[in-house]
Amino acid sequence: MRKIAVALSKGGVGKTTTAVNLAAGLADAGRRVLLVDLDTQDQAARMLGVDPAAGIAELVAGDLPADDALFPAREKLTLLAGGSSLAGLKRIISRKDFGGERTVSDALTPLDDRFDYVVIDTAPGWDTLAINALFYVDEILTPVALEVLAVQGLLDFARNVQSIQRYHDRLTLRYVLPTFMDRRVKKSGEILAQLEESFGDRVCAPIRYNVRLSEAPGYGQTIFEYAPRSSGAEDYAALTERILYHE
Amino acid sequence: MRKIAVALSKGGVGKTTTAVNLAAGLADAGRRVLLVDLDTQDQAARMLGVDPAAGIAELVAGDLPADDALFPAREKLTLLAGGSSLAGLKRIISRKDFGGERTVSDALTPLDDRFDYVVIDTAPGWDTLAINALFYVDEILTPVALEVLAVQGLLDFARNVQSIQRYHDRLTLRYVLPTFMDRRVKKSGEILAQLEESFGDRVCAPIRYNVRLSEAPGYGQTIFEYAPRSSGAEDYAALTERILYHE
Ligand SMILES: Nc1ncnc2c1ncn2[C@@H]1O[C@H](COP(=O)(O)OP(=O)(O)OP(=O)(O)O)[C@@H](O)[C@H]1O
Ligand SMILES: Nc1ncnc2c1ncn2[C@@H]1O[C@H](COP(=O)(O)OP(=O)(O)OP(=O)(O)O)[C@@H](O)[C@H]1O
Ligand SMILES: [Mg+2]
Ligand SMILES: [Mg+2]
Repeated sequence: MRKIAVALSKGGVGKTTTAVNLAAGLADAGRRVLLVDLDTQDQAARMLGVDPAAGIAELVAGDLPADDALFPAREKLTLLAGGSSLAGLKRIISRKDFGGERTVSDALTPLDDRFDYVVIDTAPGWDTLAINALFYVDEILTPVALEVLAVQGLLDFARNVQSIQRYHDRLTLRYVLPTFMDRRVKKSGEILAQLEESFGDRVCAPIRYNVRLSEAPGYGQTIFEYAPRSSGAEDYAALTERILYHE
Repeated sequence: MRKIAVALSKGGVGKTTTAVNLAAGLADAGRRVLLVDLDTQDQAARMLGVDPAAGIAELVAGDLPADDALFPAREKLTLLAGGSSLAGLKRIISRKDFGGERTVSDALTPLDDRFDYVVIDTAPGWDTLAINALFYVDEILTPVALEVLAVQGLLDFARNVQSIQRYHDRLTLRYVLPTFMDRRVKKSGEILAQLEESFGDRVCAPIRYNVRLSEAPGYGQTIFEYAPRSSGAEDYAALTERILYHE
């Protein structure tokens, strides 16, 4: 059972796009996948074109048994949705005197034997839910736009992760995924080289800028359903292969 | 004295790029401007190429008098920086039993007579600091990338703002600024038309996709300093004119 958080505090780098399309790619390859949305924006459900009545906040609060919170979004792809009720979950966690960082882990661990992969989409920023995700997973996949501000954000984020590793030593920033790669832009290539220098073989083959990726959410479809022959589908299939390779 | 928050919960839509370049544009026009960074990412300081030792968190906590927390970043442009110490500020606010939402307002109001404009850069997400900003300002400027997920984020955000207006009736979502406009992409034009239909004359002239805007932060310069003849400089000069027009 592999647990992967898709996380970077910098906003708009392709976290949700990556979490949803990777989860779909792994499910298409026959793995049993749980996609957890820890963002109040609730965009994973929108990208999949589904509208679950409940999700992770209701599961953690004990309002619902797991079977009612889990939503079958696609064959072999189950969604535990996010949404505005997560704000309440954040308050519950911040009022705990100890162990608040393990709240999500305590709620998800009983589901471990049902899935081969758990993929978690996190919100931008460094908030209590993102920290909760990092105490639950073993692997982090960080999408990073090939832009100066995003790379600076990555260096800050890697430092923050180190402070968590002191309390959770299995956690590793395993994959750095360059996104919005645009060969027309000289800077893209330069920044990619910088990433490879700092993060070595953790750097995955980049996801190219592909307008189909920004259109698919409007139809509630994954990139594989919306534009199976697009560069976006190709690049996310390659990412899926890379993740499966390490099984 | 005008107080403007640059805000949208969706990440990566151009909030910091807009806050910094608008603040610089207003300062170049001779106004006394305070730029406040309410994001733990601390990117406003990086974009201006400065490294203040303290900022808004130290001001609110009472550790420093205003004169030591305010940083002269450019002529007529003063910065009150953000950074990781804001996480402590969030904790202070969430432990208050009442009035937490006015913490930033209480700290900034004594500075009102020193400035003509206060521009606040907010973090992605809907957190206690973003809410604090909305209780302080009268006007919201919302940058929104011309993409499906960002526009959905805007509709959610506008709903959240309404719940604050019940307690702060002068607050108005005054400007909607389309960003990343790329005439090569058919979708851009379609989404722009949708925005104009929903938000009418609040929609500003769009900021075009311009690689110079993503390069300037690497040199610690505003777009007016880095590439004064670029489309990015033109578009942010036009935005500045629009804001000044309403004085
Ligand atoms: N490779 C790509 N090519 C083109 N558009 C993309 C690509 N990846 C993502 N997008 C689009 O860019 C925007 C940002 O992506 P996304 O929402 O996945 O980022 P995020 O990191 O999850 O944002 P947030 O910080 O708000 O959670 C979306 O509109 C998405 O459709
Ligand atoms: N019009 C534009 N053309 C090209 N690049 C842009 C444009 N506006 C912003 N950028 C770049 O896009 C990225 C996102 O912009 P920015 O960081 O300002 O967004 P943000 O909303 O502040 O993000 P966050 O949600 O993380 O705070 C940055 O790398 C920035 O340099
Ligand atoms: Mg997201
Ligand atoms: Mg920002």
